[in-house]
Amino acid sequence: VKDIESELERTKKLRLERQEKIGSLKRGLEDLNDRIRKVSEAQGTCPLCGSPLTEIHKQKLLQELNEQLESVRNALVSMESELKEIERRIRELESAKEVA
Amino acid sequence: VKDIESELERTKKLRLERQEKIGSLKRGLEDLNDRIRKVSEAQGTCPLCGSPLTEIHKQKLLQELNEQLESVRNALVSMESELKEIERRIRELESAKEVA
Ligand SMILES: [Zn+2]
Repeated sequence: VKDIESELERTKKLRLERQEKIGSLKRGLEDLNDRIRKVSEAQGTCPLCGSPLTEIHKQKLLQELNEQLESVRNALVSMESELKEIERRIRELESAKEVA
Repeated sequence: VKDIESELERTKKLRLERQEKIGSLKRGLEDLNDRIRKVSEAQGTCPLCGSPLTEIHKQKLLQELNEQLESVRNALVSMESELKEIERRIRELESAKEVA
C-alpha cells in the first residue's frame, strides 16, 4: 500500500506541473495572436515604436510570428495529451488503493 | 406630462451614449498601459517589429505614451461626472412623472 501512496503523490505533483505549463502556453498563444493582429493592421509604421515598417519587413515579421504560433500550438497539444495520460494513471492508482 | 416623457426619453439616450464612451475610453487605457509596459521592458530592440530602439528613443516614446494616458484619464473622469449628473436628472424626471 505504501508504494501506491507514494506513486500517487508523485503523479499528482506531475499533474500540477503540466497544468501550470499549459496555462503559460495559453498566455503565450494570446500574446502571439495579439502581436499578429497589431502587425497586420500596421500601415507603414510600427504601432509600438513608430519606426518605418516596409511591406517586405511586415511580411517577414508575420511569417516569423505565424511559425512561432505553430510551434506553441503543437507544444500545447502534446502537453494536453500528457495531462490526460497522467489523469488516467491517477484514477488507476486511486481505485487500486481502495481494494488494497 | 407629455413634456416630462419626451425629456426622460432624450436623457436616457444620453445616458446610453455616455456609458458607451466610458467603455471605449477604458479599453483605450488598457491598451496604453499594455504598450507602456512593453516599451519599458524592451532591451535595445522593439518587441513588436524588431527595429533597434535606443535609450533616447525609448524615453521619448514613454513620455508620449504617458501624456496620452494622462489625457485619456482626464476624459474618463469628466465623462463619469457627466454620467452622474445625467442619472440625477433621470431620477428627478421619474419622480416628477409620478406626481404629475
Ligand atoms: Zn517597432
